[in-house]
Amino acid sequence: TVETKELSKYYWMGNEKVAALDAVDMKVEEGGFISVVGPSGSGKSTLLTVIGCLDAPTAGEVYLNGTRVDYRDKKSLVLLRRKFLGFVFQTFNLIPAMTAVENVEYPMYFNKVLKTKSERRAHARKLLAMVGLEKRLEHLPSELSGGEQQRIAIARALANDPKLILADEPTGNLDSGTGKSILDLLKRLNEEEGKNIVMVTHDLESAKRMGKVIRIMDGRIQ
Amino acid sequence: TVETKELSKYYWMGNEKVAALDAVDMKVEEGGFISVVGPSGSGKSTLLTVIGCLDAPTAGEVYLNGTRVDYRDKKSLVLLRRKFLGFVFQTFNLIPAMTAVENVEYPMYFNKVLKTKSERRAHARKLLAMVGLEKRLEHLPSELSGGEQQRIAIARALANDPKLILADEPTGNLDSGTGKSILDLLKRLNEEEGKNIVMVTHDLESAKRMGKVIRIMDGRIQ
Ligand SMILES: Nc1ncnc2c1ncn2[C@@H]1O[C@H](COP(=O)(O)OP(=O)(O)OP(=O)(O)O)[C@@H](O)[C@H]1O
Ligand SMILES: Nc1ncnc2c1ncn2[C@@H]1O[C@H](COP(=O)(O)OP(=O)(O)OP(=O)(O)O)[C@@H](O)[C@H]1O
Ligand SMILES: [Mg+2]
Ligand SMILES: [Mg+2]
Repeated sequence: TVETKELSKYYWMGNEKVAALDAVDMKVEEGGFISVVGPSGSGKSTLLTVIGCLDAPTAGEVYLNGTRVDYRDKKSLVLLRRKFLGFVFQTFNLIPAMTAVENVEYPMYFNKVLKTKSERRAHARKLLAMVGLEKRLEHLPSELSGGEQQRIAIARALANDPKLILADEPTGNLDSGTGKSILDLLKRLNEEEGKNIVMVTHDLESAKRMGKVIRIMDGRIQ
Repeated sequence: TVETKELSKYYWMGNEKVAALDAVDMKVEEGGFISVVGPSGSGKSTLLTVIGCLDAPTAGEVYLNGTRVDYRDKKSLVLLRRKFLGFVFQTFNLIPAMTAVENVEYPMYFNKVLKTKSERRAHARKLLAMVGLEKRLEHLPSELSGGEQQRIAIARALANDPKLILADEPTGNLDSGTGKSILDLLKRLNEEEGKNIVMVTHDLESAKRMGKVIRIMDGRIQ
């Protein structure tokens, strides 16, 4: 369902070339759960943002559901993301002026699957309860702890019932107990609902429990 | 060197009261290293920001070096922080328009200890090398990975050679190898330079290795 071929992303700082991704070949099978581990700065977030159509590669190709992604066709990228992808950002990227429940509802307006306001609100509340935040619905991001913001970002990624979830260090700000419940949630979405998941994590033990683990170093798969 | 008495911080959301801190008594001895652990939302960041004079408590007192902190005297708070404290934020809080090395130099202007530009730049470069970022000096925060931004935040907290370091989950975005080098750095600053450290972490194993561990839950010390 996700495949990359020779995927590369280079940055030029003056004369120096930074290889964030260097000819990466990887594949996520239908219903697969892949964890990506590697040192800080090794290219994990870059891999996720390129697969997630949020950033264009310098070279190489990405195939989603067998179709090659055309990064020049901005409209198609927006539609792909809306219908198909859920993204949990490493730095959350919540909308500061919206409450927790509004942040989770927000993607639902564009998807037009749930037709009424009350349906969308009920779905958002259910998602926030799944990540343990039922008591924080009306808080703004600035009125929430780091781990609570991270969990809103996770709930929001699930808002449109995506086929592919790209989660960038979804437990980085969570204690082990809360982190485990999030991982259990992801595992359940994968095993019971067949969602494809690519998760970046620094927690190698948890990664091994979830499925296949690929390692990346200096932009290259090991 | 740090002491809190009945320290409390309450928020009112409509009629509901959120107790972020509830009558917290704690003490950091001279040259102490204290780790604070607890579930997401339990009050750890609130404890650090109040001790760090960045936020006023609702009730109770904070003593730094035996002197009670007066939260109404804004000027004294600024001076205290500048001379005495180094703060690593959970969400980094880097200045987006400044490069890595500029972000680390920035606090040094106000402290007036290093008198020349070249002294400040040399010190900033040394601090960034200590956190493994000598090759990223000229990158903006947006041109850096999450863990690299976190490490700039750590280097910046050390810029004015503070007596008290307050580190909010300083390894949350780091792989175990890089995280260990950061913890070794903090341990060395504590043991060889006598710096006082209060570190919030979700990594209980590392916390135990560093020194005393206090647990917080629902705003209360266990
Ligand atoms: N401005 C605010 N208004 C209302 N509630 C708030 C506000 N700021 C924080 N809170 C609440 O206070 C509690 C403690 O927050 P704090 O940031 O200290 O938690 P934490 O222990 O650092 O959590 P984490 O491990 O997730 O970072 C949280 O439940 C949060 O929702
Ligand atoms: N816009 C940019 N310009 C130059 N270099 C960049 C840019 N964005 C990222 N990089 C570099 O690319 C490398 C990979 O970044 P990436 O964010 O993918 O790392 P990561 O594996 O997610 O790290 P972490 O675990 O710290 O989050 C980093 O070394 C970073 O400095
Ligand atoms: Mg990253
Ligand atoms: Mg916190």
